[in-house]
Amino acid sequence: RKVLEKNDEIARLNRALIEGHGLFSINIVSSPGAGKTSILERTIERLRGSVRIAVIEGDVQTDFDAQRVARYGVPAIQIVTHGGCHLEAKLVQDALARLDLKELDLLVIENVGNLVCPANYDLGEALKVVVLSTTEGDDKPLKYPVMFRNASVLIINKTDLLPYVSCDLETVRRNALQINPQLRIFETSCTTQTGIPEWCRWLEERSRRPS
Amino acid sequence: RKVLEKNDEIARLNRALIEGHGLFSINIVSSPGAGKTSILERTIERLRGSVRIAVIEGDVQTDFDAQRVARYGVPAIQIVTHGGCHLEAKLVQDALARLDLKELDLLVIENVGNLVCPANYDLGEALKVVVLSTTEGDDKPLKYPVMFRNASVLIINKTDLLPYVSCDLETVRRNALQINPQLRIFETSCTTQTGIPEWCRWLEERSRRPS
Ligand SMILES: Nc1nc2c(ncn2[C@@H]2O[C@H](COP(=O)(O)OP(=O)(O)OP(=O)(O)O)[C@@H](O)[C@H]2O)c(=O)[nH]1
Ligand SMILES: Nc1nc2c(ncn2[C@@H]2O[C@H](COP(=O)(O)OP(=O)(O)OP(=O)(O)O)[C@@H](O)[C@H]2O)c(=O)[nH]1
Ligand SMILES: [Mg+2]
Ligand SMILES: [Mg+2]
Ligand SMILES: [Zn+2]
Ligand SMILES: [Zn+2]
Repeated sequence: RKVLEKNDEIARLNRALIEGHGLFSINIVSSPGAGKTSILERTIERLRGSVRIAVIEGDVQTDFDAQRVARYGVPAIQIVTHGGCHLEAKLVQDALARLDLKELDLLVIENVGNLVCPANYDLGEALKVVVLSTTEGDDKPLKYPVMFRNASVLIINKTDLLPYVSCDLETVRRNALQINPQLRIFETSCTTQTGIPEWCRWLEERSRRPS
Repeated sequence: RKVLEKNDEIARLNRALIEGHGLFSINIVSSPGAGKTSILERTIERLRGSVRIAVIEGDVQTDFDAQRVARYGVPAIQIVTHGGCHLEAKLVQDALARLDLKELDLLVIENVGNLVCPANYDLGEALKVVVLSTTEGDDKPLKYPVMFRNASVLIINKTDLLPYVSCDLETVRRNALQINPQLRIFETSCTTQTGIPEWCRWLEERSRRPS
């Protein structure tokens, strides 16, 4: 398909630019409202003293998420797709031109809330992080498999809600590892901060610039 | 766009077939895991004695949802899109051919979990019902507006979780009505059954076949 070929070409340019500056980069994906921005807020709070972070936000409409992130003092660029259900490499390329990559250690791209289409569009990131909230149900890795197969990390978020939903953590893990045995799994809550330190340590280790 | 024109042509045929048999039909849409199938289960439990219901399920992979619904003794056809992020009229046309419409009062189509793309594809249904769970956040009507604009009904589900999430029902209603002032709004919980009777009554009133 011509569209994906063109997208992948630009993604390769993005990756060369990002990695050329020694940056680590992640593309965070999930259903709408799984907690991508909340996890970002917790992460920036904890890492902003040791890691220089910039965020590229992707949304169908509004700049609410960039506003939330900008409150923490990090550069945040909002891409509004005006109906597009996923980010594409060209949109990220334009956003990268507005950042000073020499001054950064970590680039986070938060994608449009959609558990299907973003799985197929490389943006030039080092890896994809898929967020699944406990409230969505434990069958999602089997029902929406491509996203879990193409991700390197799974964050199971909203573990504070486990007592009130019919989601079994072991089932989520088993289903996710059945689709992708290489997945590195974190369990977090943005309300209680459970699991956030482990996730931040993993991210910080990879964000170290070569000294 | 040629794709949408062709889709709308088939949707018109579907609608003529469905309405020609005196059936009411709804297309239920939401993010993954908002509770579409759970609401269907509660609805069928309550209406199966008075309304003859059939369900067409759409998913990227698996037939789990059709299996859940079939347990209640209603005809359930599973469409697997193998990666497609939304149902299209052609897939529904094929499914309709497998149902005996003369024996039905209500047709429910459960779409693929996606708050973006299904908003643009007419399947031939009478109207769209969008489900939003309290756990997704109260900003979603503004962030994913097209789905709320193209729907006639909004069901705010999982109200039993309100004490544990930062979602304000008044804000959800205000944001949704800002996008679409005509929306008919229900508030439900599939755990406590709150709001399910009101929703079922609304559905039953419209499902009455002309005697
Ligand atoms: N109880 C609980 N609520 C959470 C948690 N994380 C996020 N939330 C809530 O979930 C809702 C959605 O969170 P967001 O961070 O906006 O989710 P998102 O994935 O960025 O949403 P989009 O960008 O719109 O797709 C908000 O009401 C948050 O307060 C958590 O760990 N526990
Ligand atoms: N606490 C609570 N949990 C609910 C409610 N409704 C559904 N759930 C849970 O939410 C999860 C997802 O429900 P489903 O009915 O599978 O959602 P869905 O929208 O059909 O999901 P997909 O078809 O995969 O997009 C399951 O774990 C349900 O048990 C509710 O009102 N309250
Ligand atoms: Mg967000
Ligand atoms: Mg379902
Ligand atoms: Zn898409
Ligand atoms: Zn799509």
